Parts: sequence; structure tokens; C-alpha cells
Amino acid sequence: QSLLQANAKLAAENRAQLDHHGVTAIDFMGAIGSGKTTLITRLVEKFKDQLNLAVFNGDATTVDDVNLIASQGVPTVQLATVNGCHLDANLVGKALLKTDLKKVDLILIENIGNLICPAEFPLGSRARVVVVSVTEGPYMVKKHPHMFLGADLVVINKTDLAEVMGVKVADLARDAHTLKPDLKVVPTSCKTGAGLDEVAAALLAVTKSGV
Amino acid sequence: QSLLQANAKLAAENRAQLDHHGVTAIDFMGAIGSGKTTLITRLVEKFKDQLNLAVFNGDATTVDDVNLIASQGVPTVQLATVNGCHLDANLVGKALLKTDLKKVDLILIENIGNLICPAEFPLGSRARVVVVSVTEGPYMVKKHPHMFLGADLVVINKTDLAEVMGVKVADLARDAHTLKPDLKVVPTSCKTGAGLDEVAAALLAVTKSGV
Ligand SMILES: Nc1nc2c(ncn2[C@@H]2O[C@H](COP(=O)(O)OP(=O)(O)OP(=O)(O)O)[C@@H](O)[C@H]2O)c(=O)[nH]1
Ligand SMILES: Nc1nc2c(ncn2[C@@H]2O[C@H](COP(=O)(O)OP(=O)(O)OP(=O)(O)O)[C@@H](O)[C@H]2O)c(=O)[nH]1
Ligand SMILES: [Mg+2]
Ligand SMILES: [Mg+2]
Ligand SMILES: [Zn+2]
Ligand SMILES: [Zn+2]
Repeated sequence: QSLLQANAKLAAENRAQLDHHGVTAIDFMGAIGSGKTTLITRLVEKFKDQLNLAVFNGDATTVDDVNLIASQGVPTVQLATVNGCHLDANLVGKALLKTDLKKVDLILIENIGNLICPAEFPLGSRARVVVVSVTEGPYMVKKHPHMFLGADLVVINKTDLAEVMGVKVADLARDAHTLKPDLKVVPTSCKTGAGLDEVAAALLAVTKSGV
Repeated sequence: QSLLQANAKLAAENRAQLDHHGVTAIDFMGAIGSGKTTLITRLVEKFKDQLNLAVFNGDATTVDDVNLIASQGVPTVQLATVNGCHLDANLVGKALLKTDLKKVDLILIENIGNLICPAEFPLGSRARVVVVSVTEGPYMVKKHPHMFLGADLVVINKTDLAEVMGVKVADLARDAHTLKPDLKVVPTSCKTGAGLDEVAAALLAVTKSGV
């Protein structure tokens, strides 16, 4: 049984456990520094009065990301990756053991900043979000088809910098739809708040869908 | 023999072969979209009248990067990574077989955009450059110590966007020097050209040092 198959099996077990408790987990993948943590922080602000939240973070060396979320009063679990270039279902399974699933509605998982490996390692989440930034240039979607084929939502972040970068958001969106025509793409700026309500609404719909 | 040990052995063989022919290889690592290709393009412009150049590119899915360099009249080899999250010495060894080492002075190798794995897989280069961008945020160096400990030169790119990002270049440089006090750090903007002469001079010194 290959590594990928073993992971897929554990991911299915995680998903069954989450579904059993009516808990939704969402996997936030994306490039390094694309804005995953900032986006999660904004979503926590929007959701914490209506949903019981938990956040899992894959940062291996610093606690900056985890502390930021914890300061919002939301339980956070830091996943202990050892030189990990992606999270896996095993790590998420361990984090689920530390979480009282009866008291949680939505778990936001921040994956490792990497546009290659995480695509191959599902975690058992109900949805996968890919966060890319206009500051990475115009070819980010074209260069990483596996990531986008495995995504349910694409967030094109830092649109406030699109003009100075000379990157067209519409081109990135078109590249995503060329790969996967029904892929939901939302341009955002965590700085100005643009697009965040749309992302929140999409994820709330996933949470309420109870599938 | 572990994967890492096997790679280290091949890297040593690559290095011996390069040294034998008086060829310098430089490994450009860095985050996704940090500016590796643009930097290499600028260096090719500066070096092509004084050195015989070749460029190896690890891009797995598109030829945008390779075509850009080839259009400058420099021989390029695209390394065939399969879902690769890092280049390895084996791939570089194969690319060396396709290169007439008697006719080359300097090989610029663009590694996969990834701030985790490439650190563990030396390629046999004489020097390793890490390219990060201010657009990735203020903690990029702190979050990836392995990468910076293995670097000979750190390029902090896109400084033209430092102010709008609220990121202080001096803080990133200080984090690098905290890890490795003698690490050379050069802030650059491939857009304005700032810092590029300093990077070129540093790499020219490595090339001429014949070590
Ligand atoms: N200009 C601008 N900056 C942003 C935006 N979103 C996030 N940032 C900044 O981008 C940097 C990186 O943001 P993070 O949220 O830490 O990104 P990340 O994807 O979690 O990064 P890693 O976990 O280190 O891979 C920080 O300095 C943020 O303040 C945005 O929409 N516009
Ligand atoms: N504003 C600004 N943009 C830059 C700078 N350097 C590169 N860019 C832009 O950043 C984007 C990414 O640059 P690349 O050179 O493709 O980066 P890369 O590291 O090779 O990217 P990958 O190979 O895809 O990981 C492109 O749109 C470049 O034009 C800079 O100094 N300032
Ligand atoms: Mg983060
Ligand atoms: Mg490139
Ligand atoms: Zn990987
Ligand atoms: Zn890896």
C-alpha cells in the first residue's frame, strides 16, 4: 500500500469521524506567504459569533501564526510536522483526538505553504481552498494544475497589489476555469477586505450543507 | 542508505565533474514566485558577454520560464521533475550529461519554488542562493531556518513593494544574520534594478574563485 493510498484511507477515516459529529473541516492550501493565516484570521472574526471554531496550524518552526489565532480566543492545535512539506491525514487525525468534536462546528486547517505536495495528500476535509497571491506573478495557476484540480475554492489574494505587479486577476481566474470550469474563484484583499464576505458566504454554505 | 545520503553522494559526484571542467553551478532556491526566474534573467543579461552560460530550470508543467531564458540565446535544459517539490542531484546529473561542459563557465540552476525540501537536497553546486520576497511577509526567514542555514547568499527581492507591504527589509536581514552571522544578504528589486549589481558581483566572485 503506497504512502498516498495509506493517506487516502486515513483521510476517509477523518472525514467519517467529522461527519459523525456534524463537524466541517476546511483545508487552506496555498503558496508561502500568500495570505492563508491572514484569511483564516478574518474568517475567524466573521464566524466566531455564529459558529464554534477551532484552527489547526501546520507551522513547524514558529508560533507566530498559532498565537495570532489563539489571541482571538479560538482553540488552536499546532500540528507537529517534522520538515514537512505538506500536512497529512495522520497528523490531522492526531489533532482531532485533541479536539472536543461535540463542541466544534467548523475547523479551519492551515496547510504548509507549498503549491505541489499538498494536492496529493487529502486530509479528510469537506472542502479544499487554494490561496494564491497576485505577487507571485501571472502563471501561478498554469504552473500548478494538480493543486487547482483538487480545489473547491480558489482565493486570489492581495488584489490591492495587482496593478503595481502588472498581474491581471481576470487572467488567473480564466486559467483556473480552463482547468476546472465550475471552480469557484474569489479575488480578495485581506488588506482592504475586498472579497472576504464572498469567501465567508461560500464556506458558510459548505458548513451548513451537512454533506 | 537513505534518500538523503544517496543524494549527497550524487551531489558530490556532480561537483567533482563540474570542478574537473572548471565549471561553476549555482543553485537558486526560494519561495514560489519570489523572483528566481526574473533574477536569473537579469544575471544572464549581465554575464552573457563575459561568461559562457547555461541555465537549468525545474519547472514541471509550463515552459514560460525556460522560453524566457532561451530567448536570450542561452542554452537551457528543462529538468523533468515528476510532481517534484525539490530538484535533486540525480536530475542535475542527467542535465549535466546534456551539457558540453568544455564550453560552459557558469550554470544557473532554478530550483523548485519551495522553502522546505530543497535545503535537504544539495545538487552539487558551488553556491546556494535563497530568494525570498518582501511580499511573503515579515517571518519568512524565521519560519524556514534550514533553508537559510544552507544558503551562501540571501536575496530579499521586490523591495520596491516593502513599504506598501509594511515589511522591513532590515528585520529580515537581521533574522538571517541571527541564524548565520556571516551570511551575505542583498536586498534587491528586479523591477528597479536595485541590488542586482551587488548580486552579480558576489556570484562572479564565486565563479572566478575556482574552488
Ligand atoms: N498587501 C496585502 N498584504 C497582505 C494581504 N493578505 C495578507 N497580506 C500580508 O502578506 C504577508 C503574509 O501573510 P500570511 O497571512 O502570513 O500568509 P501565509 O500564507 O499564512 O504565510 P505562511 O504561513 O508563512 O506560508 C503578511 O505580511 C500579511 O500581512 C493582502 O490582501 N494584501
Ligand atoms: N514588483 C516586483 N515584481 C517582481 C520583482 N521581481 C520579480 N517580480 C515579478 O514577480 C513575479 C514572479 O517572478 P518570477 O521571476 O517568475 O518568480 P519565480 O521565483 O521564478 O517563480 P516560480 O518559478 O513560479 O516559483 C513576476 O510577475 C515578476 O515580474 C521585483 O523586484 N519587484
Ligand atoms: Mg501562515
Ligand atoms: Mg521561475
Ligand atoms: Zn513535498
Ligand atoms: Zn518536499
